[in-house]
Amino acid sequence: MKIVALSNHKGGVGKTTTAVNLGAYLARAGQKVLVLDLDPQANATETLGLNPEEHTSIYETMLGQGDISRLPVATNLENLHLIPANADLSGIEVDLGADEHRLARLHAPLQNYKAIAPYDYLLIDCPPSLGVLMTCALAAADEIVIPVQCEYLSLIGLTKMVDLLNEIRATGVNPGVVIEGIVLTMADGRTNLTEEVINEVRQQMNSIAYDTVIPRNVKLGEAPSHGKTILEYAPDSKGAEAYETLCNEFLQRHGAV
Amino acid sequence: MKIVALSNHKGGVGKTTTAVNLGAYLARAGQKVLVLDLDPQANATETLGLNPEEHTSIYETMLGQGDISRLPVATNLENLHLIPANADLSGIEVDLGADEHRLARLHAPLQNYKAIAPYDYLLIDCPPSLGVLMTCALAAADEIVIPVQCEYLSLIGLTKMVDLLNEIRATGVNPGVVIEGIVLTMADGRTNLTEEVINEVRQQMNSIAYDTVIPRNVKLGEAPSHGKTILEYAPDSKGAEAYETLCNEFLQRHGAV
Ligand SMILES: Nc1ncnc2c1ncn2[C@@H]1O[C@H](COP(=O)(O)OP(=O)(O)OP(=O)(O)O)[C@@H](O)[C@H]1O
Ligand SMILES: Nc1ncnc2c1ncn2[C@@H]1O[C@H](COP(=O)(O)OP(=O)(O)OP(=O)(O)O)[C@@H](O)[C@H]1O
Ligand SMILES: [Mg+2]
Ligand SMILES: [Mg+2]
Repeated sequence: MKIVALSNHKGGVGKTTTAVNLGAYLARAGQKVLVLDLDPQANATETLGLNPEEHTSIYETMLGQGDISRLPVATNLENLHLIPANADLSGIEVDLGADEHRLARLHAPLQNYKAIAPYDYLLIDCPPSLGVLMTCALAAADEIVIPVQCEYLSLIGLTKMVDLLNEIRATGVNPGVVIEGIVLTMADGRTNLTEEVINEVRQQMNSIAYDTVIPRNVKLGEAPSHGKTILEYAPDSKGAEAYETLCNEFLQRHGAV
Repeated sequence: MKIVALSNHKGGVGKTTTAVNLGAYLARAGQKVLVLDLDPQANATETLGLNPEEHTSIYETMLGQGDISRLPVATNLENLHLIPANADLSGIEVDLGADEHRLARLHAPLQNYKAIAPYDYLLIDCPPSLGVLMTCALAAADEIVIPVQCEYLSLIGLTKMVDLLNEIRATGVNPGVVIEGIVLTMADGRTNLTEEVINEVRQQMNSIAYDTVIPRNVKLGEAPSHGKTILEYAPDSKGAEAYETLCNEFLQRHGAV
């Protein structure tokens, strides 16, 4: 099982939308996918049609209690399971804030689970922050995919993500973690701003930026209100096509095609 | 000095854009405005044309050191000053995480400063999170303005904000804090999703939702890359007009006209 964190401390860049919809197309392609909702907002949980209040989150596991293999629940899509989030997760920042081993709190259980997990990919949807939950995700992942909105403020956050990852690597908890890719999201073909951001990202990070660019498409914003992925809600939309293309590119990069 | 926090744990909803541009128009209307950048991303600092690395943030003040009245720096706009952010701020989550008096760490110095501060309004730009920085801001503010993007995932975050505020009030640190207003942002007049979210917010929260709705306008996304507010960058744009109207409505609500 490959652990991939969708992470960017900048808010509203498409982390949840990418985790859920990339997950959906990977599942349709026959991959076994587990999404871990690590955001107390529980947006991935709601988007996949589940009620956060009714489920157990990864919270207890990170405090050393509970058995992670009992947490995954089925979604409406075959091959796509979820470890839900709920409001308890926001307690992690305080509960683990002063814990010097906090970086291992997600890494250790996930490493143990890897050996028995029936999944090909684990996609972690991270909250927008520089706090404990996000750093634990970076310390637990094999690779990071960074969604970057085609906006200036999102672009300047990229260098901070690279610095943060170098810090995590230096702690020795997860020295092998790499940035696997950068996905440009919410591209509006009519504006120069979008072109400028895409050009800048391709210049700074070309070897890891995905060729697939996700366009701004209202269907992607509507789908969560129906508790559906774009695959179920509007499979013929431009948003769906883009995530399908992204999925194919992701599989190619992971040698699965 | 009235302390107003721009807060919403949902990311990318327009907190920074509203803090900076509402601040700019209030300053142009002759109000003395101080923006406090409480986000380690330091987006408000960059948008106002300053370099985060070169300045002292509120970090030391929250740890009980330093004198807050030495922190404000001038911006390019008369009547608009800033307490910058820098990367040190992200240390607050860990440094104050286990401190049982953490909710008073911003409240106390700001209350003391209120008596001598030469400003009419202090606008706090909050990070997207449920962590220590955000809760300290809610505990320090007189009133909260919540930007809500015209998207479903932003709408469902609203009830969490209301719950969080009730929790803060119950701690007794800041029993008088209220939600002063909700500002709808990034409205795209061509989509039903925008209309549905606006209708839902007006139904749920009509007495506090602002009449002014901020449209999606690329100039608002371009301005930060030039280190300018919309007032300086594109004063005739739809984005500028909307923030000017919001400023007038804000002043009316605060009995200043
Ligand atoms: N390509 C797109 N086109 C249109 N809307 C989009 C697109 N991608 C995401 N959205 C919408 O934009 C908003 C932000 O996206 P999303 O919530 O996935 O970002 P995020 O990075 O997970 O946010 P947070 O930082 O709060 O976790 C959501 O309302 C989502 O539905
Ligand atoms: N009305 C608007 N029209 C177009 N773009 C906008 C508008 N308001 C904000 N933006 C852009 O959308 C992005 C998100 O806005 P902003 O950064 O202000 O949100 P935020 O809530 O402060 O985000 P964070 O949660 O990361 O702090 C930014 O790139 C900003 O320039
Ligand atoms: Mg999200
Ligand atoms: Mg911001």
